[in-house]
Formats: sequence, structure tokens, C-alpha cells
Amino acid sequence: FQFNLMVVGQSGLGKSTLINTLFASPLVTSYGRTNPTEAVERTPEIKVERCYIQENGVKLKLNIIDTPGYGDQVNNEKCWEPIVKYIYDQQASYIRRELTASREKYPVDTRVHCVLFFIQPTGHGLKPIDIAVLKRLTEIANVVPVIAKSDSLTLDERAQFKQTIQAEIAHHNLKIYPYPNDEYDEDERALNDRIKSQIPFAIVGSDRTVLVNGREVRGRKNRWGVINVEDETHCEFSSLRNFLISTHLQDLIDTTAHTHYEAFRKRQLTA
Amino acid sequence: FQFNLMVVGQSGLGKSTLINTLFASPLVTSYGRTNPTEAVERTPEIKVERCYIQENGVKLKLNIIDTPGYGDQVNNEKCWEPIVKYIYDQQASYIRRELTASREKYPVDTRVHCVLFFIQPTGHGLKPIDIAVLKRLTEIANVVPVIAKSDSLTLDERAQFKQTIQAEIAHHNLKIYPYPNDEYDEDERALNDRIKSQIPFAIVGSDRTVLVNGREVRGRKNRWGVINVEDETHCEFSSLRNFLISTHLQDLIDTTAHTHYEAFRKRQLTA
Ligand SMILES: Nc1nc2c(ncn2[C@@H]2O[C@H](COP(=O)(O)OP(=O)(O)O)[C@@H](O)[C@H]2O)c(=O)[nH]1
Ligand SMILES: Nc1nc2c(ncn2[C@@H]2O[C@H](COP(=O)(O)OP(=O)(O)O)[C@@H](O)[C@H]2O)c(=O)[nH]1
Repeated sequence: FQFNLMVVGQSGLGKSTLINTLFASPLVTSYGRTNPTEAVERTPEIKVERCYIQENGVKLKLNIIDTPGYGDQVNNEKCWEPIVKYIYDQQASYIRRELTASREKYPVDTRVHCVLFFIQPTGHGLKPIDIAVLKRLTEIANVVPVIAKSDSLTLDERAQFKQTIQAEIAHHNLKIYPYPNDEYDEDERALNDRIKSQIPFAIVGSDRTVLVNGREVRGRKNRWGVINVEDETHCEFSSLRNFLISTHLQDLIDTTAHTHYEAFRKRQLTA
Repeated sequence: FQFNLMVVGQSGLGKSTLINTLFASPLVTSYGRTNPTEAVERTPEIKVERCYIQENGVKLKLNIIDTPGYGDQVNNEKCWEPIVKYIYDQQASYIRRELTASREKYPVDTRVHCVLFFIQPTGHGLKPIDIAVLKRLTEIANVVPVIAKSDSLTLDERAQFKQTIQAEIAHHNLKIYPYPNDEYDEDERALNDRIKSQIPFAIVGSDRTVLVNGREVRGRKNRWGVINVEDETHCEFSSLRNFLISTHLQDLIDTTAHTHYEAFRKRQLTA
């Protein structure tokens, strides 16, 4: 299995941390600058981390694509372009490989199977820049929005925030994954509806462990309590992990090949 | 006493909530939209709330100036202009009133005595847009930066974040209040140094109360614990409130009159 996961969002929303939490190992280092004299104006490059994980006895070959935080500049016009270009470049490479890979059963697949989109937990709604970026990305890849650092929201605020975001997604006609599928039977449709009502997943990430009931778990410790990333009453990290790596892994790969890649290929042929 | 306090920062950082927490009453309603179909592009107006509070037996007449979140658009060029204009307009009004108020002992004073600048708790440092806004505001008013929603930082992250911000403030030569003063004696200088090492204050705000040891306090309740806004081991809200309304109230008013207003007046005379 080759699975390519991209993370997109403003800097400081815990993207690098979440990658390390998802795959339980320090795969990426954050783009965050700790040197104040470092020029902020240069746009860092998109970084790809490759690794292997074993999941349910299945060996998974992962490409994690960490994008530099967009929206940090005063003027963020077209800040989505490097990200869109990266997605297109992988699809273009795949077309070339398909044409030249006559003996090779499966060409190397670097196509982006899933884009995790990080939403700042403002409590209000999506920002104009988020909507601008989402409009472009949802057209060309499977986009799964998540609420970053959801530990800064109370459960009431979280429920309210999700409602607002879901309404905005509907209002702007953003095609968020998973997509409706007429071929689904009743059970599959029910599962999809349940997932759709949970998205955006409210996540918390941590590259540190804390002691909870004598067990070492990924978490964040503060003066007023300990957040356990794996505790389903604390956040939806486990739901996200399950969704990405277990229940919807195959569908994310298939939809990329049959929907997004096909659309790209058609445009290339007619162009 | 007339005290005019302005809050500045991206939307969703808890500005409105902090105002209500500082003055223990629902003075302002948030600019946050809850209607997804509301156009985000229009720039809301600057709002001024007037109220009275009693503090240490002294009656304080307050103007709270809530500015709409800046930096929400894709292109935020000059998003600071409405804020700068507001500050200048008050100083210009004061010049006019000083000239016409011959009998009136003290003209009505709407000059901005303090700008609370809200920093998003990214954990990395200031964003380019923050630096752009701070550069303009620190030249014309007393600016006191605070770390918004500091409950999303662990104590270690908070200490690290403060260090980075303080280094960036020094690197960009931003004149943050309180200012060094050669006329200070050793005690006053020591107090100022202590305050300077604490700034930006790491705050948490809440317009809700929670039960802590049988007492109703301003706080935030979550699955893993209860944050008490007034608890000094939880956040620096009390330090900020003390600083603004007790120890530095007079100096904030005086510095505005003798430093910022004087500079403005000089420019008007030579213009
Ligand atoms: N409150 C909170 N902080 C987090 C979370 N995940 C990461 N952080 C912290 O946020 C800061 C920035 O995280 P980082 O992963 O570098 O963000 P990135 O710039 O989006 O890659 C670090 O101090 C992290 O420890 C989270 O889920 N909740
Ligand atoms: N975690 C956290 N959330 C806060 C804090 N203060 C306010 N909030 C929440 O953040 C959201 C936005 O607050 P608001 O005051 O409207 O922000 P504004 O847009 O800057 O005026 C609301 O859901 C508040 O309850 C805080 O100190 N910590």
C-alpha cells in the first residue's frame, strides 16, 4: 500500500505535531521558526517525509507532504498556488509513468490521496482565506478538514463551531470528502452520513507522552488537567486515525485514481 | 478618571470575551459571525462601549474600543489603517477641544490610552502581519501585547513562546509599553523590569462562571479540567487587570498625553 497524505493550514496549528502523533514517531520537524532574526518572507519548500508503518498486519508505505503554513503574509493572494502545483505535478508524473511503465505492474504512485485541512479554532467560522484555499483544493483532491488544537474549545463551543463550519461548507458548495455515492448500499450510506456529521474532526496532537492511570499516552499536561489524545471523550484523534488508516484508506486511494486523476487526465487529453 | 482602552487582533482570539472578563460584565458582543451566509468581505466598524466601574473606591469612566479582527482577508495590505485613523482622530479632536475649552477645566478625553494587542498562541512567534501592525501602532500609542487563549499552551510552550516574542520585539525595535524612563528610581525601574519580563501577559478570558471549591469564578470547563481565569497558576489575567486598572492606569494616561499626544501635536504644528 502506498498512501500519500498532505497537511495544509496556517503555521502554528499543530500540523507537524499531528503527523508525528498519527504515526507515533518523530517523522517531521516543524517549519516554525525559533530564530527571531530569520527572514519570514521567504516561502519554505514543500517537504516530503517517507516512512513505513505496520497497521493491522499490513505494511503501509507513507509519503507525508508537509506544506509550509499559508496565510502568514500580509498579502496572501495565490498562496495556494504552490500547493495546487504540487498536486498537479504528481498527477502529471503519474500520466508519464503509466505511459512508460509497460512491464512494471504498478507505476510509483505519488498522487496526493488525502489533504488534511487544518482550521484555526476561532470559535466563529472559516476565514476568507480558508474558503479561498478550500475552493481550489476540493476541486482536485480528497480534502478532509480538521479542527486544529481543539483542546482550546469547550464541548459546547466545539459543537457550535462544527455546525457553523458544516453550514459554510454547504453554503459555498465545497466538495468535502467523503463524497456521496449512488452505488452505496444502506449500511455504507449510513456510515458515510455518520462520518459526514463528525467532520471536521476535532483533533489534538502531541509529540510528548503523559502518565494517565499509570500508562504512558500521547497527551498535553497543564495546571488544570491532562489531555489524553487517545481518549475519545477528549478529542476525535482516534476517529481521524481510524478513518485515514483503517476504514477509508482504500477509498481515499481509489477516489484519487478514479475521480481526481481521471478528471486531470481528461483535461490533459482535451487540452 | 477617563480611561480609553482599545483591543486589536485577528478575529476569534477572544478580544470581546476578554473585555467582558476584565470588567466583569457583558459590555460587548463579539464581531464573530454565526451566520455562514453573511458576507465576510465587508469591514465592520470600530465599536466604542462606554461604561463606569468602581475600582478601589475610585469611579472609572471607561471607553472600550473594540476593533474588528484584522488580517482575516486574503489580502490584508493596510488593514491597520482604520485603527491608525481612529487613534489620530481622537488626538485631533483633543487638539480642537483644548483650543475651544477655555472655561472647561478638562476637555473630554477620548485619546486611546492603551492598545491591547492580541497574539495568536501558535507557539512559533509573531506573524508578518502582526509585526506590520505593531510597527505602526507602537509609534502612536501605548501598546501592551498579550498572548490570547493562553490555555492552549503548556507552561513550557508558554515560556518558550514569550522568549521568542520578546526577542522579536527587540529585533524589530518595537517600542512596547512600559517605556524606559531615566527619571525612575531603583524601585520603579525594578518594577518596570519585572513587568517587561512578564509581557506579553498570557491571558485567558471567560464570560461564563464555573464552580471551583464551591466558589463561582470566571473560567472554562473541559473534560480534563477547569481553568480558573483568576488563578495565577493558570494564567496571567489577574496580573494584566492589576497592571491596567491599578498600578499603571495613571502612567498610561500620562504617557499618552505627554509622549504620544505631544508628538502628534508637534507634527500638526510643523505640518
Ligand atoms: N493546544 C495544542 N497545542 C498543540 C497541539 N498540537 C501541537 N501544539 C503545539 O503548537 C505548537 C506548534 O505546533 P506545530 O506542529 O509546530 O505547528 P505547525 O506550524 O502547524 O506545524 C507547538 O508548541 C505544539 O506543541 C494541539 O493539539 N493542541
Ligand atoms: N480557549 C479559549 N477560548 C476563549 C478564550 N476567550 C474566549 N474564547 C472563546 O473564543 C471564541 C471567540 O471569542 P471572541 O471573544 O468572540 O473573540 P474575538 O473575535 O477576538 O472578539 C469564543 O468561543 C470564546 O468563548 C480563552 O481565553 N481561551
